[in-house]
Amino acid sequence: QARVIAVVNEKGGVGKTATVINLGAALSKQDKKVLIVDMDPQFNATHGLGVELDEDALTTYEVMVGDDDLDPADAVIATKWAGLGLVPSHVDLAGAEAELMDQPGRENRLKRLRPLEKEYDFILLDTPPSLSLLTINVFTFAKEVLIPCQTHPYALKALDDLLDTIELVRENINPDLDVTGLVPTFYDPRTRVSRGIMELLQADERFEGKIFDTVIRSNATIAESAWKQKPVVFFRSRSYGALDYTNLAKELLKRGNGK
Amino acid sequence: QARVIAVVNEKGGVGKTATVINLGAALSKQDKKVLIVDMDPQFNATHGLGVELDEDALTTYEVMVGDDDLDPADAVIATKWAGLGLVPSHVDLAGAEAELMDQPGRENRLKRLRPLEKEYDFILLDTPPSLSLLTINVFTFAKEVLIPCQTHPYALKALDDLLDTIELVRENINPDLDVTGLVPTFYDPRTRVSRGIMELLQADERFEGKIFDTVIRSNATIAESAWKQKPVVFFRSRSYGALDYTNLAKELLKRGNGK
Ligand SMILES: Nc1ncnc2c1ncn2[C@@H]1O[C@H](COP(=O)(O)OP(=O)(O)OP(=O)(O)O)[C@@H](O)[C@H]1O
Ligand SMILES: Nc1ncnc2c1ncn2[C@@H]1O[C@H](COP(=O)(O)OP(=O)(O)OP(=O)(O)O)[C@@H](O)[C@H]1O
Ligand SMILES: [Mg+2]
Ligand SMILES: [Mg+2]
Repeated sequence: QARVIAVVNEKGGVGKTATVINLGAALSKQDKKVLIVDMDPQFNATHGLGVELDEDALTTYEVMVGDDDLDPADAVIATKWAGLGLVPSHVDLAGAEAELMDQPGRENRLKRLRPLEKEYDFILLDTPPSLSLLTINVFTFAKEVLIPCQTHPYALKALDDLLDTIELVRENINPDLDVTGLVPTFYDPRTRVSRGIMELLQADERFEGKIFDTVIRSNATIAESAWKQKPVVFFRSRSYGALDYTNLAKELLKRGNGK
Repeated sequence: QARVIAVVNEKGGVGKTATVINLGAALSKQDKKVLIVDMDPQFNATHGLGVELDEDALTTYEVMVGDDDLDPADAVIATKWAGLGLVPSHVDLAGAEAELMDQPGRENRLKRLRPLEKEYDFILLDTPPSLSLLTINVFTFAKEVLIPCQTHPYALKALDDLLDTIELVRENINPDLDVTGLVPTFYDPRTRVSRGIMELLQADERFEGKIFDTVIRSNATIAESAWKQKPVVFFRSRSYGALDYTNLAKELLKRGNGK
C-alpha cells in the first residue's frame, strides 16, 4: 500500500518540483516503486523528466475533468528510469478549476487515482504555487504532506496559510492528512539569511520533531540537471544535490508514517 | 503621466517581488515618484516593505471587488521611504476571481487606478505566479511589461505561455501593452546553467533588443534585505544587489517607452 505524499508550499520557486523529481528518483534507487503525479498546470515535473506527450496522452487534466469510467492506469506513463512512473500534466489543467466550478464533489476528483496505490511504494504529488482547487484535490487524495521550505523570508511566511489550509482539510474532508515534515531547501550556511530563517524554523513549535535533519543545499547541479531533464541522482550521482536527495530519501524511509 | 509597468512571470520564485520592491526603491532614489501595486494574494511586496495594515485599510482586494465609488487615492499608503507609495494586498484577494466569476468587465477592474497615473512617474505592479484574472487585470491596466527571468530552465519555459497571453491581451483588451524588456535574475556566471540559459535567451528572436544589459546577480543581501523588510538600496547601498538594481533603474530610464 503506497505512501501518498503531497509536496506543497504556496510560495513560488521553493523547490517543490525539484523535490518531487529528485526525491522520487532517489527512492527508486532504493528499490522503491515510485509514481509521480504532476498537478501543476505549468507541467514542470513532466518537462523536468524529459517526457514528451503524444496528442492523445491522458494527463491530470483528464483525471480531474474526464468521465468517471477513466481507468487511472491508462494515465500512467513510463519515464526513462525503471521504477519511476508519471501521471503527466498539461497546460489545460489551468482551466479545470473553472470547468468544475459548480460540480459537487469537485474536491474529490483526484481520488480516482486510488486504485494505483496498491501498485507503488510511494506516490509523490507536485503542486502549483497556490492553494486552489488543484491543491485541495491533492490534499484530499494524499495521506502525508512534505513541505519544501526555502530558507528565505517569504517562504517562511507562507507556512501560516498552508498549515491553516491543512487543518481545514483535516477537519472537513480528509482526517488522515498529516504533515510528515518540512525540508529546508536552497540552504547556504554562509549566509545570515539562511542561518537566520533556519533558526526561526527550528524554534517554531508547530514543526517540533518535523524538521528533517537532511537539508537540501543550494547547488547548481540541481538546476543543471533540470535543464538536462534528468533527476540529479541520475545526472551526476556524486554532486551535493544527489547526495542531499539520497539522504532525504533515506530519512523519509526512516520517518515512515505511523499509519 | 506615469509609466505603468507590469512585472510578470508565471514561474514561481523568479524575483518578481524582489524586482518590484528594489527597482521601485532604486527609481525613488533617482528622484522619481513611484507607486507599487501589490496584486499577489500572498502580499509579499506589502510584507517586504514592512507595512502592517490597519483593520480598515483599503487593499487591491477592495479595488477589485469594491463599489465603483471607491476613490483610488484612498487605497494608497505611505511606506517608510519618501517617494515610494504602495497599494497593499491582502489574502482576501485570492477570493476575487471566484467573486467576480460572472461579472461583465471583470478584467477591467484595476483600471479604477487610472486617476493615480498623473501623480507618479512610475507605477510598478507585482503579480502572483499564475496567469489568472488578477494578472489579466494587471495587463489591462499596464502599458509596459517587465519580465524577470531566472537563468534556470523552468523560468525559460514559462515565457512561451506568457508571450501568448500578452499577445491575446493586445489583440482583445489592451493594444497599448508592450514588452519593454526581460531582466535576467539569479545570475551566477560561475555556473553552466546560468550561462547556458543566458545564451538561449540572447539567441531568442522574440527578445531581440529587449534583454536588459543589467543582469541581477544571485546575491544573499537581496534575500537578507527582504527578511529585514527593506529595499536592498536602503538596506546596504554598496552590495551587489543594490548596485544591480540601481543600474536596472538607470537602464529603464534610458529605455524610456516610446509612447
Ligand atoms: N537546492 C537547489 N539548488 C539550486 N537550484 C535549485 C535547487 N532546488 C531547485 N532549484 C532550481 O531552482 C528553480 C526553482 O525550483 P522549482 O522549480 O523546483 O521550485 P517550485 O517550488 O517547484 O517552483 P513553482 O512554485 O514555480 O512550482 C528551478 O530552476 C530548480 O531547478
Ligand atoms: N537576485 C537574487 N539573489 C538572491 N536572492 C534573491 C534574488 N532575488 C530574489 N531573491 C530571493 O529569492 C526569493 C524569491 O524571490 P521573489 O519572492 O522575489 O520571487 P517571486 O517571483 O516574486 O516569487 P513568487 O512567484 O512566489 O511571487 C525571495 O526570498 C527573495 O528574497
Ligand atoms: Mg514547481
Ligand atoms: Mg512574488
